[in-house]
Amino acid sequence: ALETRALTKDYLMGKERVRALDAVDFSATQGDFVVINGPSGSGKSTMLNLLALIDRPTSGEVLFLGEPTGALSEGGLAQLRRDQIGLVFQTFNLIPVLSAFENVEYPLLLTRTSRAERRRRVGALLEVVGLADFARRRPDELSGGQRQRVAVARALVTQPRVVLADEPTANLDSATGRQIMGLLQGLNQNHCVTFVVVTHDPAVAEYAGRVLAIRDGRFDSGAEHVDP
Amino acid sequence: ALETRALTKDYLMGKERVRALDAVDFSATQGDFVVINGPSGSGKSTMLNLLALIDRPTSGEVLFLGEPTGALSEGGLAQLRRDQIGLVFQTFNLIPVLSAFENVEYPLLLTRTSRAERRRRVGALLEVVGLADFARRRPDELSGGQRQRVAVARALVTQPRVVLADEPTANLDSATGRQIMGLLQGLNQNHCVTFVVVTHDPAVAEYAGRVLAIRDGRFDSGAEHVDP
Ligand SMILES: Nc1ncnc2c1ncn2[C@@H]1O[C@H](COP(=O)(O)OP(=O)(O)OP(=O)(O)O)[C@@H](O)[C@H]1O
Ligand SMILES: Nc1ncnc2c1ncn2[C@@H]1O[C@H](COP(=O)(O)OP(=O)(O)OP(=O)(O)O)[C@@H](O)[C@H]1O
Ligand SMILES: [Mg+2]
Ligand SMILES: [Mg+2]
Repeated sequence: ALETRALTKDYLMGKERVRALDAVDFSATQGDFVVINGPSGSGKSTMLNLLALIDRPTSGEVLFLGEPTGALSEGGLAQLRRDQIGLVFQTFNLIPVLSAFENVEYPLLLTRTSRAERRRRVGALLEVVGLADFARRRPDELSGGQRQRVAVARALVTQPRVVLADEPTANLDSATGRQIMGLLQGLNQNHCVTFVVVTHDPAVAEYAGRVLAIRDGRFDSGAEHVDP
Repeated sequence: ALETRALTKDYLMGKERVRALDAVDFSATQGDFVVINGPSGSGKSTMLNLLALIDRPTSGEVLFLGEPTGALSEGGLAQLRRDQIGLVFQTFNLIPVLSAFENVEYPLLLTRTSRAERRRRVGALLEVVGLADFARRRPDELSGGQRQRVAVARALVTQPRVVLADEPTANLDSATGRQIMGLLQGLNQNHCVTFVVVTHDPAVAEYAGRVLAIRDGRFDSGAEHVDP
């Protein structure tokens, strides 16, 4: 479903070049549940942003469903992002002037989904992340963990084939975190949704089929382990 | 050092009243290390913001070093916040146009600290949170965990008597999280700094002298435990 070849990302700050990802080869087949962990600053969010097609590599390729994305136009990339990918950002990135309901609904406005169907899906997702009574609240009227759950719901509302989640439980207590992971696991096991989850939380890693360790922009090839 | 009496905070949204904290009695003596945990939305950040004097209660009192803060003017509150309190926000709240160095230095600009002393302190703190080489980076050039560590360094730079930290390790891998907690523990044990730390991370709770559980805006009186 997702593949990278020699994926490299450099940030340039004046004369200094920071190599955030260094020639990374990665692959996930449809229905995989991959967890990526590693130290702060090791390249996890950079990797996820490249997989999510919201950033472009310095060199190397990202292949989505077998197709090299480097060749796509902005419009082609936008369509993939809109229809196939759900992304939970490390800093949530909710729209401050919209309610929780409107934030979750937002990605559907770019698709051909009827208003009734949007309401049904948004309502169901707010329910399943425990925020049914919070639909009208704006982000500044929500706790940190409540905002995080709105971000998770938003990532799922277009029923994407691939969900990329950056620390989806960092601001959640363990019971709420388990509810969220149960939701993701259900989508993975019942609907074959592919997951790539960045996390420091060992409890999250237990849901994974594979765990990859990243350090200084490279995956530890010795560190992968697979649950059969 | 810190005390609350019948502390209550309501948020009003139109006709709806949300009681985020319900008549909370709390106290910490100088040198205490208190951890507060509890479910998402249970009132932890609300409690911390009231203790930090950046929000005012609906009813009840916050006493700082024995003095009721409700009677203080805005100027009096500002002085306490500036001189006595260090606060790590759940969402960091770094200033985007300033570098990491300038963000950490910022609270000192409101005090009578010489430029040389500011440079010494900021340099030492960036070093001890592992960001010595990142001084010139702006927040958008830092990873999530790097921003979190800048926020921690900033909370400590005025050498406050009381440090209030909202999820200070949520975005950190466990090794970096332990470094940060070691730093806080050192300040607590060697300099008698009082800590109130909100966290979901069980590893953080191990550094505490007391752990309090909060639920629906109230502390579980049965849940407190003390390490002698
Ligand atoms: N401005 C506001 N208006 C209305 N309700 C609010 C507002 N701010 C917070 N709340 C509500 O107050 C309750 C307590 O919020 P608080 O941020 O203290 O929770 P928390 O324990 O820190 O949660 P988390 O672990 O998710 O960070 C939550 O239910 C939240 O929705
Ligand atoms: N715009 C930028 N300019 C320069 N360097 C950057 C920029 N963005 C990120 N970096 C650097 O790239 C490296 C990788 O960052 P990334 O955000 O991918 O790390 P991460 O593994 O997600 O870390 P964390 O666990 O702290 O969230 C870090 O050292 C970071 O400082
Ligand atoms: Mg990150
Ligand atoms: Mg909070």
